[in-house]
Amino acid sequence: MPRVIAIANQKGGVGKTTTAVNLGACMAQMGQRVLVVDIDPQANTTSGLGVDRRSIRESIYRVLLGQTPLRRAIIGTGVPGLDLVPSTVDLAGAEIELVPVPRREHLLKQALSDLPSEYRFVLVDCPPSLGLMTVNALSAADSILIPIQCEYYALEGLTQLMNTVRLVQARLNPGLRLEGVLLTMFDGRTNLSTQVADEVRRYFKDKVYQTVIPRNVRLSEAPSHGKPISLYDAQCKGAQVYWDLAKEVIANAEKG
Amino acid sequence: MPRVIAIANQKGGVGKTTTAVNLGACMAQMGQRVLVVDIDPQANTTSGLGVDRRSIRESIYRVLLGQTPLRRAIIGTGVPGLDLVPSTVDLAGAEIELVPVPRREHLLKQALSDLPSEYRFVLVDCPPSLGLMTVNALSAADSILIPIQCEYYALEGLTQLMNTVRLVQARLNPGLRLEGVLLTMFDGRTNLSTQVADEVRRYFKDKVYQTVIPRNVRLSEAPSHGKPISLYDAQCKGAQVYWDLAKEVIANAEKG
Ligand SMILES: Nc1ncnc2c1ncn2[C@@H]1O[C@H](COP(=O)(O)OP(=O)(O)OP(=O)(O)O)[C@@H](O)[C@H]1O
Ligand SMILES: Nc1ncnc2c1ncn2[C@@H]1O[C@H](COP(=O)(O)OP(=O)(O)OP(=O)(O)O)[C@@H](O)[C@H]1O
Ligand SMILES: [Mg+2]
Ligand SMILES: [Mg+2]
Repeated sequence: MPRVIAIANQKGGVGKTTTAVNLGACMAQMGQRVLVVDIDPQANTTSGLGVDRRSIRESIYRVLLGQTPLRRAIIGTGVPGLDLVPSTVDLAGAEIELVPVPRREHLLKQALSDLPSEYRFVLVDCPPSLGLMTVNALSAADSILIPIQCEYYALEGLTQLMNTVRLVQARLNPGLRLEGVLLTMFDGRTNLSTQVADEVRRYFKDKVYQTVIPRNVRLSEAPSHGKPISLYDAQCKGAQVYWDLAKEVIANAEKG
Repeated sequence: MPRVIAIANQKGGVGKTTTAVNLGACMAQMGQRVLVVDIDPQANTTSGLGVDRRSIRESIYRVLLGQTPLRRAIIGTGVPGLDLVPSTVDLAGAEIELVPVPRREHLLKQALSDLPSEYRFVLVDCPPSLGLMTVNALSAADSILIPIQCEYYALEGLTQLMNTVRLVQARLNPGLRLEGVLLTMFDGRTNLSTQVADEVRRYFKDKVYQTVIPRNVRLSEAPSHGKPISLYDAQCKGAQVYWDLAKEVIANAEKG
């Protein structure tokens, strides 16, 4: 059974997409079969993996509406072992369009029942909100991976996020667990980063990954080349830390 | 008549809240009467202005649902001349709750008809999405101010944002204009920032503010003290640039 991990945080710009793309690529390069599902209408994971929007025939939008099975929406990326279900802009209307649909929170879970068995991990990149797309991801997921930017506003949103997780556990997915908390854009030169990191470790204890992602300009350059960091600049600090993170995620999965 | 400016961009973490708080504070300190409306369930503008969530009696949520007039939700901030309509977490459910309400896109515009006449500017801080809250802000606004982070993914979202603006102009608010485009988190040491800034200037031409907001750690520290930058550290670069921006916005408004 594949492990479905939702990468979610309603705070914007905390590194959800950067984590989906680079963690996915590093795990695939370590020999795991990985599927990334882009459920954000911004479709940043789709372009971050170099997919041209015009070439997309089937997308997560049509899969959720039941117009096409998940298998037919899966496409390859430039990384062997890493596949993608792309997003498109029509997903932006789905939140309102799906209101009258029964069990609208379970559409992704239903779609994933069509998942080919060779995938070991599924990573779902969520939009910056706690709306229907994120709820779909949390309902379908075995666990949630929470990227947290080392900034004050990012800290504030945690209570709201954890309340949503508890609501999903109570009503939609009792099996949902916390995969881990990832500190991102850490800048060791500022007190703020250290203070936020300390606070997060106090709150989440051993659920915080040992790997901390520093602010690294190569990580923000890679998407403009449509490549994950491990292909864009494998030797840089940004690539090394996502490699380390991939090892931690795989090791935790094997512990079970 | 007050000038209502929506601060919007569906890309997360680009500086919407930082601009609402600091532009609002600087304009108020220049003698303008300013009301900031926080229509984001994250309520970052509310806490960035030092308002304790527990002290809030009326919020934008109850105003939109018509349960309280706007006037009764207006509270003071630590800055003379700057008032706030705060947000709370119950706003997160509004998107779905308001689906059956007729003219749900015009609720903010209706609420603002109760605005006391002494306000010269109203700034509306939007969430990172193109959902109902942002559409409400665009329907009520005279103009939109678009913060753009100098990063690749932020560039990608512009087409989608401008399509939404055109849709709102066609169906809900023909008078909506572009107030200006603000380059944020500019880091002169990286090629990426310069490339993105050049691209944005090519696309938006003279609509791009002369003032560019650099990456400045004091700007990200100020919210943890509940103060705008002009009170937290008035001499720093972050305060100077928001002061310059306030001058540009006021000058543009006087030109009409
Ligand atoms: N460690 C890092 N160092 C430097 N830049 C980074 C890092 N991680 C992400 N970025 C950049 O910061 C911006 C925000 O990251 P990203 O888009 O991955 O966040 P997100 O949470 O997916 O945003 P959204 O909420 O809009 O979906 C992007 O431009 C990205 O390239
Ligand atoms: N010029 C700047 N220099 C350094 N940090 C900044 C700057 N502008 C904003 N920040 C910080 O970057 C983060 C994102 O900014 P902010 O929260 O204002 O963006 P936003 O667009 O309102 O995010 P969201 O999409 O979640 O509403 C915050 O932690 C903020 O303190
Ligand atoms: Mg993203
Ligand atoms: Mg904000």
